Amino acid sequence: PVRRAVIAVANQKGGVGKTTTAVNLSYALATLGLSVLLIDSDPQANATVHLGIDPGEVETARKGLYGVLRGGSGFDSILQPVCNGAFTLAPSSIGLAAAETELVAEPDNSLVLKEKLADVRERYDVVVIDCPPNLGLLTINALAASDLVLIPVQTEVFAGLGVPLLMETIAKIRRRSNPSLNIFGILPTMYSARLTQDQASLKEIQAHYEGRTRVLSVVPRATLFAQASGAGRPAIEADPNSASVQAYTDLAREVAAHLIAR
Amino acid sequence: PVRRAVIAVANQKGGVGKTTTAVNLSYALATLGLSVLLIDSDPQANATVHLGIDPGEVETARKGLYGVLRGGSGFDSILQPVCNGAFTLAPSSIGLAAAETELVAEPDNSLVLKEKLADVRERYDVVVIDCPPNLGLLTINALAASDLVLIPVQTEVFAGLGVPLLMETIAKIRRRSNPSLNIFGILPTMYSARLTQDQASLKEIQAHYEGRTRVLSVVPRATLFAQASGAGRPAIEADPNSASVQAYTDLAREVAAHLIAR
Ligand SMILES: Nc1ncnc2c1ncn2[C@@H]1O[C@H](COP(=O)(O)OP(=O)(O)OP(=O)(O)O)[C@@H](O)[C@H]1O
Ligand SMILES: Nc1ncnc2c1ncn2[C@@H]1O[C@H](COP(=O)(O)OP(=O)(O)OP(=O)(O)O)[C@@H](O)[C@H]1O
Ligand SMILES: [Mg+2]
Ligand SMILES: [Mg+2]
Repeated sequence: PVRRAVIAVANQKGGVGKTTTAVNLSYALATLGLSVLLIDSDPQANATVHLGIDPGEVETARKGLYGVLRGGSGFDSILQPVCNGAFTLAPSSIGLAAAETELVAEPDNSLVLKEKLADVRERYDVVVIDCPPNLGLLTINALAASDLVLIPVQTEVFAGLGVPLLMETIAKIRRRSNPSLNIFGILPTMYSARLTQDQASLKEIQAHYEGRTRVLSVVPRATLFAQASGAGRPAIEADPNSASVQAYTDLAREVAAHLIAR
Repeated sequence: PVRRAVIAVANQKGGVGKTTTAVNLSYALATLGLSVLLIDSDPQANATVHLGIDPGEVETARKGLYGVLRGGSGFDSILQPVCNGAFTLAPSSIGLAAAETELVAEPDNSLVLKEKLADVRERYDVVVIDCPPNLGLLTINALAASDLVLIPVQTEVFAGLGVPLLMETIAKIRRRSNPSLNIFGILPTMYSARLTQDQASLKEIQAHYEGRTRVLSVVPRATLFAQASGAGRPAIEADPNSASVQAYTDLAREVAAHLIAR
């Protein structure tokens, strides 16, 4: 039987490929036949835009994640099919920014997303959560609601500097509210194979995590990714056979294998 | 006479070149003979690392911006010379993250940085503030303390999506606490001249802001930037004659011209 899992895509550093990973992994898992929910937990709503949905309309209709975390709505009222029904999106909009401060006063404020997600999570084999570039309450809620954390890291000097702090945060949540939280792995992103410094950074990542944490297939830097997001679709949907997206196909297979194995 | 200015380098989107811009602009202005203070207002302390200073040591010594915003220290107690004394850095460390929530309860919580900066700002022709990838209280404090805002934007699809919200935030601060706050300009970053989509995105940026906001010289994508930050120095210090850093030299000249003109 395939067990279910909630996977947070997290790294507080900006622009490392969290959204691109969340969107392409969701689609790749759906292609394998799994039912997938992607939660856009970033007020900047890049995943929502990336899938062709207008966050302005989500905001006007009050059909975004904010309504679920603060407005008393259930997830059912905001879910939308995306990629021709391949998977489901819980979209975000700018109003979600208010949740960061409003949640501060809430009791057990790290567990609000987990509570609301409980209503719908058994419909999905995998729930993927796209996190914002910080370790605020939205990221904390995502981690507290998750079984696994996927950490995209650019193959660049200093790209990994924030990872120890993220791991420390994960360890605290594991000790306090979520004993089953585990790191699925480090995903090297935006790799330019011809650049010496990228090669050196990749070796450093592989050496550093060897034996401690999976280091997953490397996502190459490729123009396909921005082109596809410009067209409101995942790169892997736009060009499934491109070598540029192979790492996301591999990643989905590793996730699926992990779900079957455990 | 050269008037003084405080310039916030802001964009809530992650990884768009804020830190790289803050560091290289500071050095370039210093090379023109101006006295410069760079304030690292990001708990991730990338600017601090970029200039060869260890944020861990800053944290242990409690000599970071957090001490100034929350700990009752003055800026004088944390300032450090960088780039062989070319300019001055007010470093950050991870403890600064606590300021985001602690400042919530503070009266006039958007004006704490401005208040503390008043003690030292007249020593400097230019104060540059590196902001984190969000519109939280640290960014708000930077904007409320500034005369000018510099907005780096990648030449990529969707890169400009967050700019209207940033401009809205700036407009609110201008109406409320800071009537002299102005946008200095949009700085296109990480431009790959050979990529059609970068060319299209750049044209779009130029067309969109034409007549409304300066669009500054384009910063090309170049390996020099990561190499230099890896060596703990600005790219423009490492290789001042490289074509890759010309845009930062131009930017410094535009800022200097603006200071003389107004
Ligand atoms: N492998 C890749 N090759 C080329 N461009 C990429 C790749 N992955 C992502 N990008 C582009 O880089 C930019 C940043 O990626 P993305 O938005 O996924 O990062 P992020 O970590 O979610 O950013 P943020 O911290 O702002 O949420 C986007 O414009 C995206 O299209
Ligand atoms: N022109 C450029 N060419 C190549 N790489 C660049 C360029 N500018 C910046 N970079 C690299 O891109 C990455 C992101 O840049 P930077 O840290 O300056 O962005 P940022 O907006 O400050 O990010 P954050 O939102 O996380 O604070 C860094 O690794 C940096 O070295
Ligand atoms: Mg993102
Ligand atoms: Mg930065």
